[in-house]
Amino acid sequence: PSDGKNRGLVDTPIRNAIAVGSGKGGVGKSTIAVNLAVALATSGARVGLLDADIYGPNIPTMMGVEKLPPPTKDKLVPALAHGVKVMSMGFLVKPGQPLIWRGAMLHSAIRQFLTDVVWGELDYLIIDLPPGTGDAPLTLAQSLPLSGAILVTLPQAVSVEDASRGLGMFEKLEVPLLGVIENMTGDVFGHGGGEALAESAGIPFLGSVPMNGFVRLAGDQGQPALLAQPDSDAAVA
Amino acid sequence: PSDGKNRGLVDTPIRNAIAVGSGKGGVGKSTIAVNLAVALATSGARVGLLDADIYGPNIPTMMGVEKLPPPTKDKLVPALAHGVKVMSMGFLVKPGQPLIWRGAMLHSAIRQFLTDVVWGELDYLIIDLPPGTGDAPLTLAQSLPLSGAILVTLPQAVSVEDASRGLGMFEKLEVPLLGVIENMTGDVFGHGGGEALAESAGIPFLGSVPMNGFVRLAGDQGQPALLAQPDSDAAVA
Ligand SMILES: Nc1ncnc2c1ncn2[C@@H]1O[C@H](COP(=O)(O)OP(=O)(O)O)[C@@H](O)[C@H]1O
Ligand SMILES: Nc1ncnc2c1ncn2[C@@H]1O[C@H](COP(=O)(O)OP(=O)(O)O)[C@@H](O)[C@H]1O
Repeated sequence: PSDGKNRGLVDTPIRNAIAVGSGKGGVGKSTIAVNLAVALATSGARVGLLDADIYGPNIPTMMGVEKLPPPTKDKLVPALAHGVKVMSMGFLVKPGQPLIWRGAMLHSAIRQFLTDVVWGELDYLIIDLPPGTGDAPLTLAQSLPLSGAILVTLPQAVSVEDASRGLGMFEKLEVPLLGVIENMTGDVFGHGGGEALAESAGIPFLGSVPMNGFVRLAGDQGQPALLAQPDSDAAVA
Repeated sequence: PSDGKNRGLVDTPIRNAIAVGSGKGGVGKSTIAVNLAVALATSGARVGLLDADIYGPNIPTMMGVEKLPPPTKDKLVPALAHGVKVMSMGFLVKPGQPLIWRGAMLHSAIRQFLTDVVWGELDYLIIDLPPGTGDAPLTLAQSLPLSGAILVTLPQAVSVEDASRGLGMFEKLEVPLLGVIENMTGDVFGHGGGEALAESAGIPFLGSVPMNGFVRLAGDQGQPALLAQPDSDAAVA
């Protein structure tokens, strides 16, 4: 693109940018990103949460916040929920409104979420990635020095298959891998797939979160699981 | 693109092309597409199954087939499994190999799956869509007269939120909606969300499939649930 704005690293006062990704959809990326952001904010850090899933922005629902504050003259102001600054395409389109955009539009939307939002100084920016290994993660890795990525997977074979593609992508983009979280362990999806993936790739296994109806309910109601039941084993992981 | 190949409707002997989509990932699109294709083939129809999820191609695993037959001089030949012709990016890349492609590459890969594969005469082509409302469904709808789309959702709020974006996309692209299937009903994800979506959109509710560990196992082992336990309520839906 000729305007020069679309290429290269953006200049933002963010100390650590951490991507939460997978490869497969519906494995709990948004749930883990929301709980991680809230846990970091509760411990006193200045935290932002960016929903980079432009086609399926669920973060506003999971954080229980519907609207953005009024913008400044030329920038968007993130919403504030549970002590975390939040930005998502979900705030900018009507509920149920599909964004039937090709990849190039995705690229510029993500750049604008980094350059045209008043994030202020942040200790952490947690980025909820969409499923797949396409435009969104590629644009992010080229725009921001990602300090690390967390890989989320379900334990069963097809999820681990896609998670290993996500892992391969982070390696190719030279993003350090912080570790693997195995989610929804239990009778239906089994357990152990995520741990085996971490071992075979030589990266830390950060633990597993059992399948728990309460986690799902917390996401639907916008009250992150961590806050509602601090001691439950799902929250601790 | 200047070569003219990339635009407009392709000319293929396919009587009905049916897309299985959602909006959200991990809701069971591949599982429903596989079982639908096998059910149609078992009833005697000539059926193809196209895995349009280029970034997360799980169809080969779920159909228990790893390799393609040798190509002809200039076209790919689909694999044959359970009486269904199958084509997927999963056959063309090494396991765990990520495709870090921008949208434009996705567009041409999907076009080639329609023009450069020896499908032969088909009564049905079942197309497993990726999550989201981006390049893949857009390219398909512009390349092939889709006779209909089936929307798959989990019953909980965040899934229904993304499914309604998928629904909005099909309406915008003027693809007739055959109905909604609600998957993984039970204690964790609840039930009723899919039925309510179908009712509010005025489209048929095709039924619900309970959360059932056996369905997951069948997918991991490449033996579609329908074949292994024909009478189970999951297969009937
Ligand atoms: N451990 C868990 N137990 C039960 N439900 C879960 C768990 N983790 C996530 N969920 C639910 O599963 C659904 C998918 O999770 P989500 O975070 O949206 O995944 P992704 O971001 O990968 O698409 C959501 O409804 C969420 O509340
Ligand atoms: N009714 C069900 N009960 C239990 N597991 C299911 C059910 N439907 C699908 N699954 C499993 O859930 C996972 C996600 O399903 P998949 O078909 O890959 O979804 P999508 O194509 O939407 O990403 C797979 O491991 C699949 O075997």
